[in-house]
Amino acid sequence: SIPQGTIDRMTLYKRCLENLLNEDNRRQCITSSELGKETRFSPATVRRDLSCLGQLGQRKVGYRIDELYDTINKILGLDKAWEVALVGAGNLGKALAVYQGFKKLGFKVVVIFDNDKSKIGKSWKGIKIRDTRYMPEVIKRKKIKIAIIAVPFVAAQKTADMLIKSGIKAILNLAPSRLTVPDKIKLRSVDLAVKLENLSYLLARDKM
Amino acid sequence: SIPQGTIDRMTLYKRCLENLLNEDNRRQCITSSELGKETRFSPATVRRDLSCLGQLGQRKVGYRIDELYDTINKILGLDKAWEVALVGAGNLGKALAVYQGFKKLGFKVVVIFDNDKSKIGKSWKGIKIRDTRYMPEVIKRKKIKIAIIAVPFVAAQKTADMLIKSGIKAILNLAPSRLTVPDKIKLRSVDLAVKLENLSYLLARDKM
Ligand SMILES: NC(=O)c1ccc[n+]([C@@H]2O[C@H](COP(=O)([O-])OP(=O)(O)OC[C@H]3O[C@@H](n4cnc5c(N)ncnc54)[C@H](O)[C@@H]3O)[C@@H](O)[C@H]2O)c1
Ligand SMILES: NC(=O)c1ccc[n+]([C@@H]2O[C@H](COP(=O)([O-])OP(=O)(O)OC[C@H]3O[C@@H](n4cnc5c(N)ncnc54)[C@H](O)[C@@H]3O)[C@@H](O)[C@H]2O)c1
Repeated sequence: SIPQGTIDRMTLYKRCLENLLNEDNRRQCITSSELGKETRFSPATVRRDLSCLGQLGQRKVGYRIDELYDTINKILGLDKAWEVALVGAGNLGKALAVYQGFKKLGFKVVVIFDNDKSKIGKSWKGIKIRDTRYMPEVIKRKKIKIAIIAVPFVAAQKTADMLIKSGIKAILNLAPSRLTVPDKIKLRSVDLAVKLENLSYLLARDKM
Repeated sequence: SIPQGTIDRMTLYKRCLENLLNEDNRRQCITSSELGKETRFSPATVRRDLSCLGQLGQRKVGYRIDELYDTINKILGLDKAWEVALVGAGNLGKALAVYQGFKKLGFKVVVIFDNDKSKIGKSWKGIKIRDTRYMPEVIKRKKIKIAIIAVPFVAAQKTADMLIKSGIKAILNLAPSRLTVPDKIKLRSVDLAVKLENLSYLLARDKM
């Protein structure tokens, strides 16, 4: 299993390689120094990360850009498209549902669940907002594996429970709650409030 | 200087203590085991974290909840209110601007900057959207220290440069770009795409 830091950097290497692949007169190879310079990591870090892929660059020549890109995509599970269920048709949910950035990576929000009668039945960019009571049925039928939680913190844990019961295997949680999920369920949480409090801590510490 | 992990957990301890302070018939003290149980960290982790505050609990009795809460608030720089500038009046910017969760913590978005003529001059919940060319003037006049970047990735670095030139000391970046800032500027970045790719990596790795 690949270390977390390496996995996070894989996304950044991939973006860099993607840009290079989109250039005219594009070069065939890149060295670890060049990839490090582009992504602002040391060549040693890049080499160590890429060795996890079994990708061994050639001395002086470096790595083949197209091969490296394909390998990273495969490792990140991006050689396939993923349908995503979103729970919470609020302000944050709306931003996430219509965001093209996820779609470009192969993550397509295909359904939104909410329990607010005034929102159920509406559509954003063709994505329907459905009643949460249809969650098990829709998730099972469409075989959706990934869900994003964007409901208020009081509803987050029961939403996670319901998603997992419906067959979801991976959750991105945006509610400021610590979720408890079975070991085999993949979970990533983002808490913007913690980040802001990091900043106020640093400013207060340095009396800024 | 306090370790990053400890600072992140401080926010979670604070939330737990806040809930206890809001209870009727509230108790006066909490032990590290109880605080650990509530926040799902080991008592040893809790004790080590709180020792960074110079807070020494009493054996058997634990820590005084009100004192611990005040001390953590002070360390996190939350004993004062912070005015926040937001750049990018898009879908994500809108969600952030009207989010009450930040306000409750003392982070108040007081101005939004954008360069889209069709958005400039509008208001969301009383917060005005202003032309980015007024950024230096407004930030200096209001002495704003914290900014949130919610512009497209191509605009993120120049937005950061402009904010810093205007007097911003701390940035929360939500654009999928690695920003370069001077050492004394506090920076936190959130990249939701990386989180989704973490999930697809884990699902692919375990063939889920
Ligand atoms: N808006 C932000 O900028 C921001 C920033 C950080 C964190 N968050 C977190 O993201 C989450 C969503 O924030 P928001 O601003 O969109 O809130 P919101 O109030 O605008 O939207 C929440 C939505 O969830 C729905 N909902 C509530 N309970 C539900 C349930 N049990 N099942 C299904 N749907 C349910 C509501 O009907 C509503 O549509 C919250 O947990 C919030 O704390 C938001
Ligand atoms: N929407 C999401 O769910 C989501 C998720 C992850 C990351 N992001 C990132 O957050 C950022 C904002 O996303 P969004 O969906 O709100 O995009 P958006 O296109 O809806 O909004 C971007 C806004 O920034 C403004 N802008 C562009 N260049 C500017 C400049 N130089 N100065 C000031 N304003 C400028 C635009 O006029 C627009 O109002 C993007 O970097 C995006 O990649 C968004």
